[in-house]
Amino acid sequence: MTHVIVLGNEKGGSGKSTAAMHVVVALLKSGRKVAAIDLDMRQRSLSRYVENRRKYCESKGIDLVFPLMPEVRPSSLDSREAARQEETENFAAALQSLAGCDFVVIDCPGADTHLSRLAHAHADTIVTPLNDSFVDFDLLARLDPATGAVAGPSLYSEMVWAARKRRALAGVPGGIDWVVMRNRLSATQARNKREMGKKLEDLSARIGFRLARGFGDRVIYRELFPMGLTLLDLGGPDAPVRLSTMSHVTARLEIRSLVATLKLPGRET
Amino acid sequence: MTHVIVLGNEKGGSGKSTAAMHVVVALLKSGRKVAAIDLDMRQRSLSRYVENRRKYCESKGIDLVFPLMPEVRPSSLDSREAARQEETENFAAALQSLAGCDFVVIDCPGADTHLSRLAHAHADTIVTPLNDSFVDFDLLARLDPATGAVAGPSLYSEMVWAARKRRALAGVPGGIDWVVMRNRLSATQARNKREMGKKLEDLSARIGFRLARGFGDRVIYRELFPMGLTLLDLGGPDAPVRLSTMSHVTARLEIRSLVATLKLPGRET
Ligand SMILES: Nc1ncnc2c1ncn2[C@@H]1O[C@H](COP(=O)(O)OP(=O)(O)OP(=O)(O)O)[C@@H](O)[C@H]1O
Ligand SMILES: Nc1ncnc2c1ncn2[C@@H]1O[C@H](COP(=O)(O)OP(=O)(O)OP(=O)(O)O)[C@@H](O)[C@H]1O
Ligand SMILES: [Mg+2]
Ligand SMILES: [Mg+2]
Repeated sequence: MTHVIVLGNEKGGSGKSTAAMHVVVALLKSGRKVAAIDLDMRQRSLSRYVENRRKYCESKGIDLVFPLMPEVRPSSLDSREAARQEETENFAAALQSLAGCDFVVIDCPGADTHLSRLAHAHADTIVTPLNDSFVDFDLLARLDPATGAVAGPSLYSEMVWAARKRRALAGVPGGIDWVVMRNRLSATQARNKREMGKKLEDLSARIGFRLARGFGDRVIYRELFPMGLTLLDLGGPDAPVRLSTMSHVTARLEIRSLVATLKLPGRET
Repeated sequence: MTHVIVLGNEKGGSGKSTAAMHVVVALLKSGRKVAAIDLDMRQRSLSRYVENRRKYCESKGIDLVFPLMPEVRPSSLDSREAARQEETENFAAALQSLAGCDFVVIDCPGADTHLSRLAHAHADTIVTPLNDSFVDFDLLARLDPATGAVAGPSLYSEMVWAARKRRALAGVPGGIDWVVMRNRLSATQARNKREMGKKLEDLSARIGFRLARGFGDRVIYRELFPMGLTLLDLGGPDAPVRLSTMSHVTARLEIRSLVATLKLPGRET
């Protein structure tokens, strides 16, 4: 039974591709069969990350874990209606080819596209990374400018609710587990962190998501992108970056804690 | 002679809307006639920022500077060809209505849209904010995974070059001044900052942009979004946030330095 994990957040730069790569590698290292689908076919950050990983392995003559990565092409037909049909078929075909996998991790673009909506509708788990910022928060819910009170759900919450409704109407059993993970948390900025924390706790009950502790803003989550590596690949004698800082240790705990929070099926991940 | 400033970067979350709001308020406060166009008609971060500002002013009974803000609607026609035509007309009409302004600041979405390309082609200045991250860098240029050397321009550089070419072919005098500004610079992460700095200096000569020092990662750049305020609006006795930290002082210098770097026309801005 393939479990679909979607990294979704219409807000750009919230950390979807970064979280996707680290979840993929964490699950692969726990011995699971993992596939990844990059739906951001223009920027292709996740595909580029894995491409860099391939080239690095080739040039160093080493072996690393890799996900299966089928392509889902966006349609270039002129009629948007016809394009949506073609993309629905491409997406379904890709998912079917992955029926033997334990997990399929789908990275969505920071935009409202038809493929992104399809992914959300097929998700068993949606992971939504979020900068600790009211600019990012604005895509989950509106705040009253005078009182700061939560004034109602916003665009991206509505997208997740539409996916939940679609799944229910299609008669698929079980709801979508929606996990919001705070990302790029600052070591300082205490008041803003507290404010965001309060608003997110308030919102989680109202619009139905679980709140994951998330990741700090750590250079180790991004400095290895050009080599296609993650923190989880380091530790060997010829690692390009010395795993010696508090930040690295804490980052490992953050990744493990995120996977545990996702309560994924199968043996303890 | 209206000077068009475009905030462009296809990479999501690089800081376009944040930079747009602060440039708009800085220019308004220097006494210029400023208009703003939000081309991210789905997320509307800049429009929301100004909406919050309006509501805040109304609820507190105060006066703040505001840009003119005409709407440019994306087309909902089914044929992409026809949609592009409609958007080209809407965009041209909006720009014409702003002929009396000193500056038009255009905030682009973190995606490759027809409206975004139109804005780039009409720009006198393009400001490209960039996270200090090789994941963001990847949209400007590719790096060789084995050697780290710059391997060639990437998607967003190609978009700016296409805009420059289009402007030249249209016979518009003067080139586009392209300024890349580092954003969300960390107070720590010294090695990564140095690496990014070197690669950007190298690239600036190759692909023709000027490098602005940019903004640090400071909570003051985002915590005022719900009230529609910026650091530049604070300082009065009833300011909601006390302007007392080193970070605030440095942020003011960063904003002033950015505007100076843009070398905009007219009296000293
Ligand atoms: N925890 C983190 N620590 C440090 N940097 C991070 C972290 N998470 C993300 N980043 C950086 O923030 C930027 C945005 O992250 P990322 O590209 O993963 O977001 P995204 O949601 O996939 O963006 P898009 O909407 O463009 O697809 C990148 O430069 C990335 O390297
Ligand atoms: N200098 C800064 N200091 C602190 N936070 C910042 C800074 N610049 C941007 N941010 C935050 O980073 C996130 C992304 O910024 P912003 O929304 O301005 O980027 P964008 O390029 O407009 O994104 P999109 O592609 O989604 O339109 C927001 O949460 C914003 O508050
Ligand atoms: Mg991404
Ligand atoms: Mg924006």
